[in-house]
Amino acid sequence: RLQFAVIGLGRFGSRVAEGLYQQGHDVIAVDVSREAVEENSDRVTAAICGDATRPDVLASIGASEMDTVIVAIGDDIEASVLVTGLLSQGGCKKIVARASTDLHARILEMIGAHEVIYPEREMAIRLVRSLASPTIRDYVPIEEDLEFVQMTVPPAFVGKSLGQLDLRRKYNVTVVAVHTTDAESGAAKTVVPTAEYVFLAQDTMWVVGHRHDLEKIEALS
Amino acid sequence: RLQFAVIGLGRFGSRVAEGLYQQGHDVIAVDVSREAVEENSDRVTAAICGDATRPDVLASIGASEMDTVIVAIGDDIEASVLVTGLLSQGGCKKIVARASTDLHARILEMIGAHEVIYPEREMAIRLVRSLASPTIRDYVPIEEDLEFVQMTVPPAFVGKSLGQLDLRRKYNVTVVAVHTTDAESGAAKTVVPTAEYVFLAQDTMWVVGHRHDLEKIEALS
Ligand SMILES: Nc1ncnc2c1ncn2[C@@H]1O[C@H](COP(=O)(O)OP(=O)(O)OP(=O)(O)O)[C@@H](O)[C@H]1O
Ligand SMILES: Nc1ncnc2c1ncn2[C@@H]1O[C@H](COP(=O)(O)OP(=O)(O)OP(=O)(O)O)[C@@H](O)[C@H]1O
Repeated sequence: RLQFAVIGLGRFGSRVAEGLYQQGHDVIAVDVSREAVEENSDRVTAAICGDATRPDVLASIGASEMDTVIVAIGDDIEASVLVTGLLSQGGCKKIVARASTDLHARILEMIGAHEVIYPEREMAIRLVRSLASPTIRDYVPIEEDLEFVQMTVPPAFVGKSLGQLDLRRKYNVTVVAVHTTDAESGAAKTVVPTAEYVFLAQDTMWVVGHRHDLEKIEALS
Repeated sequence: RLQFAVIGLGRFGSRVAEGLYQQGHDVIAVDVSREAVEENSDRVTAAICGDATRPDVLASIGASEMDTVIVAIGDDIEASVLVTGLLSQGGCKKIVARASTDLHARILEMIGAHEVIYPEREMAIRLVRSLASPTIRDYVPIEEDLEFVQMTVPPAFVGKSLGQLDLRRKYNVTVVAVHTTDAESGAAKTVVPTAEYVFLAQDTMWVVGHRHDLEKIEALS
């Protein structure tokens, strides 16, 4: 049972607070808006109406003893930076702060945030990669140029088994899951494929590999 | 070279517009705010100041001929729903709309959005899963209960090779990447491991599996 504080109950903050509370942890939420506090009071351990840029408000919730404090203030960059700075000076073990712009993210790192989260940027990157390619349905960057993508199965793979295709050796990619339809019921299902799995025409596959290796498979379609 | 329109140039919309333009596609951006239009005018093909809830504004940019239209209006739910409805009536091939709440997402689907994106919710889910567990660093839900997580390597795995551990057969999970340090330079690097890879103590691994199988590995730490 961990102790969390969430500062700012906008769309992002309220979902983080509620999610942690539902996992059975203690969650103290703070927001300047009385309406936001009332809306979330039954989804957290305690919801407090107050201005987190004031050191006495942070002290009153025992922010420096928490396992993690999440600063989820988006539009008001000054408040977000000030709150992060106060938490860092107060010796907070782990500070996760949400950034709205590149500049905001750099300031948060400089002032002591241990982790910076960027909801809009992450989702924009995922969307752009899947919109700009006819075969990619979803995309998650792992590190450097290693990617995790959901893509349609090239026609050349249909009717062949994973063992026959030997994708790890030939293309240096790993198929980790296949989204297919059940032969009897026709319902959609996801399987972790073995070497004997044979691709169907409408299948999509979740594949991990480097960008230049995945592009070779995209080009087959 | 695809044709895109992006309606609404907030944090999310402006990043999607810029990302698609940088990939070499045509991007028409629309926003009611003159400031947002000026800020983005050099990052898209054309930026137009106008109210997208007016049918003549959508007609003037040829929205129904576009490959995809992205409705990136967040706070103003009525405008987002109205614009999505007008695009759907106009026969738009693909509409991707951003939702702020569960109710908003359901209305967008009912009114004709082909894909609904939820930046705050997706990122909140990822953050909650990694904060609530001592061994998980990052988490991406794939489908149903199939997950893709970055987790610390349990002490029992250190000094053993992937082939020896035989994780696919014993735990039904697939290790797709390992984040480690280079023996000579000490620099961080990510590798797609072969069966001969031997785990080091500080390694973290990206693993795909069902939630209940991954929890068995979490419990080893
Ligand atoms: N100094 C402060 N102390 C406490 N709460 C604050 C403070 N400043 C802003 N907030 C609260 O933080 C919440 C989220 O902030 P904001 O509106 O800046 O972000 P947002 O980008 O709209 O968030 P989201 O995208 O998550 O909806 C709001 O509910 C706001 O009342
Ligand atoms: N009817 C409309 N026509 C065109 N643009 C609009 C309309 N209504 C709102 N917008 C624009 O959409 C943009 C984003 O909208 P909004 O402020 O509602 O979302 P947001 O949640 O703050 O976005 P983000 O989180 O991406 O910053 C704003 O720049 C706003 O001017």
